[in-house]
Amino acid sequence: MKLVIAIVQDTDAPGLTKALLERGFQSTKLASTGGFLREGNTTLLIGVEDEKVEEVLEIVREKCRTRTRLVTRGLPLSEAPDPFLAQPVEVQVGGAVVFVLPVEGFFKL
Amino acid sequence: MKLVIAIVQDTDAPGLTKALLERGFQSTKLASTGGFLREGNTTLLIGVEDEKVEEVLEIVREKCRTRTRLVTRGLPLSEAPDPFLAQPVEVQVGGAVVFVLPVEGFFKL
Amino acid sequence: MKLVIAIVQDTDAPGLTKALLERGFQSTKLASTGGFLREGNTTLLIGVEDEKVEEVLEIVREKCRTRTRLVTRGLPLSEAPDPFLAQPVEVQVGGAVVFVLPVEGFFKL
Ligand SMILES: Nc1ncnc2c1ncn2[C@@H]1O[C@@H]2COP(=O)(O)O[C@H]3[C@@H](O)[C@H](n4cnc5c(N)ncnc54)O[C@@H]3COP(=O)(O)O[C@H]2[C@H]1O
Ligand SMILES: Nc1ncnc2c1ncn2[C@@H]1O[C@@H]2COP(=O)(O)O[C@H]3[C@@H](O)[C@H](n4cnc5c(N)ncnc54)O[C@@H]3COP(=O)(O)O[C@H]2[C@H]1O
Ligand SMILES: Nc1ncnc2c1ncn2[C@@H]1O[C@@H]2COP(=O)(O)O[C@H]3[C@@H](O)[C@H](n4cnc5c(N)ncnc54)O[C@@H]3COP(=O)(O)O[C@H]2[C@H]1O
Repeated sequence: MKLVIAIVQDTDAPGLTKALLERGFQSTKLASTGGFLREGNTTLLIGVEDEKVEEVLEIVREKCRTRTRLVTRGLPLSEAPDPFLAQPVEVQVGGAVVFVLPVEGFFKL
Repeated sequence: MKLVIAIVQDTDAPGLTKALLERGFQSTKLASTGGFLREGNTTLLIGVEDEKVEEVLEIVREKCRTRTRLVTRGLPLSEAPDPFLAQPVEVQVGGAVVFVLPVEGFFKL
Repeated sequence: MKLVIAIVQDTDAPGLTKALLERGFQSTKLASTGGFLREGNTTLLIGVEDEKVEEVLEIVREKCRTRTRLVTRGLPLSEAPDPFLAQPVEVQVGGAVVFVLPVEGFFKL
């Protein structure tokens, strides 16, 4: 058993959860906020048998789109040497950021 | 130190947190949502000394009840070959789903 | 890659996230609730390269303050042998409670 933690955009979360269910994968959704854009996003907890992790990553890859966001907020001070950067900047927000964690015990109590 | 992640029903969360406190276990509560029922549930983070994990699992077992929920929502398409399944279906929602994760470092800063 | 889970007070969260960004560390914020005080706090997920964990802990140490809270709620029953304890009690709430978890896989999909 591994714990897959997938941070995805809110728009992709319902489609991803549905696709996971259709292939027999259970999940739990946590509302979250991105550190940089400070916008809402979704953190999914997905407990998966070891040999099925690849399949779950494939579903995440299929269902989560990279999008471009315009940010007027400047970059963090240390990276914004030039006032020009206060203009809208294009930022690519990835499809998904995924951590796969080892699990020592899994129980249904 | 292990990190116990317990996904429990909202009804059981206050009694569980209180029972943990009474036995000296600290916890942090996250509001969450089940992937299938799409109803609110509770995800508890419980950092526990290795030798106390069994005791925490025992408390979770005591305080969390399995309940039956009626769901009118059909099963995921691939598992609902028969229109009859659009009728209310009984679904058992477990007492608790628990992951025990290894912890490499624990700090109180 | 390690996953740093830092439970901090709401007041410290914005300053901590900003300081992390300025040093090139991304993070995801989850709204959470303390088991004892039952007050809102913040759980930050910070995926960090192994050799940078120390630096992240240092930033957390700098940005998170220990504070004293007055609690009128008695201690858990088993620890409150004396009715006197129903009076306001001073409780120290730490700067941060931090777990460092091993990560087997990190993907940007
Ligand atoms: N200092 C900076 N300068 C310029 N652009 C910056 C930046 N920091 C972030 N970005 C860009 O902004 C996007 C959104 O970041 P945010 O922190 O809101 O939302 C993030 C955050 O919630 C989470 N995340 C990413 N890496 C993480 C990590 N190492 N640990 C924890 N959460 C992470 O995944 C979301 C999407 O991340 P992703 O990398 O795809 O997309 C990021 C990245 O392309
Ligand atoms: N495809 C399906 N067909 C028929 N019935 C289905 C189903 N998927 C789930 N169920 C049933 O519905 C209950 C509630 O699932 P839900 O996803 O809302 O709420 C779940 C979810 O939030 C979490 N969970 C369970 N397994 C998980 C996993 N492997 N990874 C992450 N979260 C999990 O624990 C909650 C309770 O799970 P539990 O298994 O006790 O109870 C489940 C299960 O009995
Ligand atoms: N039984 C008890 N009797 C007397 N005082 C008690 C107590 N339980 C907790 N406290 C005190 O109350 C503060 C706030 O606890 P709370 O559970 O609301 O908020 C906690 C909780 O959300 C989280 N936390 C701490 N240890 C944890 C653990 N092992 N697992 C999961 N979360 C933990 O970090 C927050 C801050 O914890 P911190 O230890 O710095 O600060 C704690 C502690 O000093």
